[in-house]
Amino acid sequence: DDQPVCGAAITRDEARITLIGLPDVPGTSLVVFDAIAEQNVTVDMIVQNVGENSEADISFTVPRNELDVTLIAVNKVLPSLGENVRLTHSDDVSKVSVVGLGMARQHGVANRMFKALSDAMINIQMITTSEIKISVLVERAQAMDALRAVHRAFSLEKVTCNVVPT
Amino acid sequence: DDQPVCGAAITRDEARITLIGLPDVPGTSLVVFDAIAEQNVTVDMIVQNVGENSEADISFTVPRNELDVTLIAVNKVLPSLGENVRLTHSDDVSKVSVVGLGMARQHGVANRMFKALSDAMINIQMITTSEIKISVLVERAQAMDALRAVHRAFSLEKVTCNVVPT
Ligand SMILES: C[C@@H](O)[C@H](N)C(=O)O
Ligand SMILES: C[C@@H](O)[C@H](N)C(=O)O
Repeated sequence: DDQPVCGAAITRDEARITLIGLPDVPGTSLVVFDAIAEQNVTVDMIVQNVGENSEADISFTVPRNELDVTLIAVNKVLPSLGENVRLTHSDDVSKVSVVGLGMARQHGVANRMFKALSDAMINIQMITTSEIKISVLVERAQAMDALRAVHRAFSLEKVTCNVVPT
Repeated sequence: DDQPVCGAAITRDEARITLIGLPDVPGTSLVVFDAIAEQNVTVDMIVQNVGENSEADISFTVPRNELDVTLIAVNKVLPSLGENVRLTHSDDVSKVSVVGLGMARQHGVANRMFKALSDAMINIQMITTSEIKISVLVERAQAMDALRAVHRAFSLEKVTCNVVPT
């Protein structure tokens, strides 16, 4: 399987919420996601990078049409999360992903994706990976260019997936 | 399928590298990952959260025994990434994941995982998700407790996966 990527996918209408300066202690992420679960919001990507000075940032994406209800739910618990915690959001983002069972064994799949996006002058806002999938968040206006760029980079007109690239 | 999670997995011996203050412009992530690809390092998790003030942080994990060769490769390109860029790392981390095809349709799977880790007083250092998998990075000393906690939370003694929880 010299073709590590078999498909690419796009989720056009996403919105992102970011909580900055969360206390980096056990239980904090539960408070955030309990507030959202009560609203029956469908969370897509969840990203947390390592924090510094005992604070961490968590971002997550939801369908664009669920942004308002999510902001209401999160703003309610914001005071209980800590006095330094800030919230930012954007409803102008899309997720672009590449999928492939062969990814875990091959070096450089991420490189090929990042090169495709770099050559197309597309800025990567968020990255999240699993063994069979790499997803990036980009500005919605650049999403179709991003999808076309990765499609070309992995010659996906010639390949099909037996993994559903959701 | 009222059982959204069918399995849990642990990667005990991981190391984490974080680049802080990267220029948040197209092409930056390519420079980082090109440097690593040359060394044939097996990158596992890649996490980038949204940046602020045109800077972003990227973390990635590698097998613990590949940390040294990775640090040498990244340190070589550090100057070309920008004068504010800092590098931190840890070789004391493990990845704990839950896997399940039903996750995408069910609300609150992340909550159940976060609750299990919170009740066990385990601090989450990094989070990355896909439609069928949630992975967290924890301190190695807490990794087995984390795995047991999620195993109990999702009653995994009664369930098996038809998705390989790598
Ligand atoms: C920031 C948040 O993830 C925290 N570390 C927790 O465990 O809940
Ligand atoms: C930070 C890095 O991801 C940058 N935004 C890029 O596109 O390469």
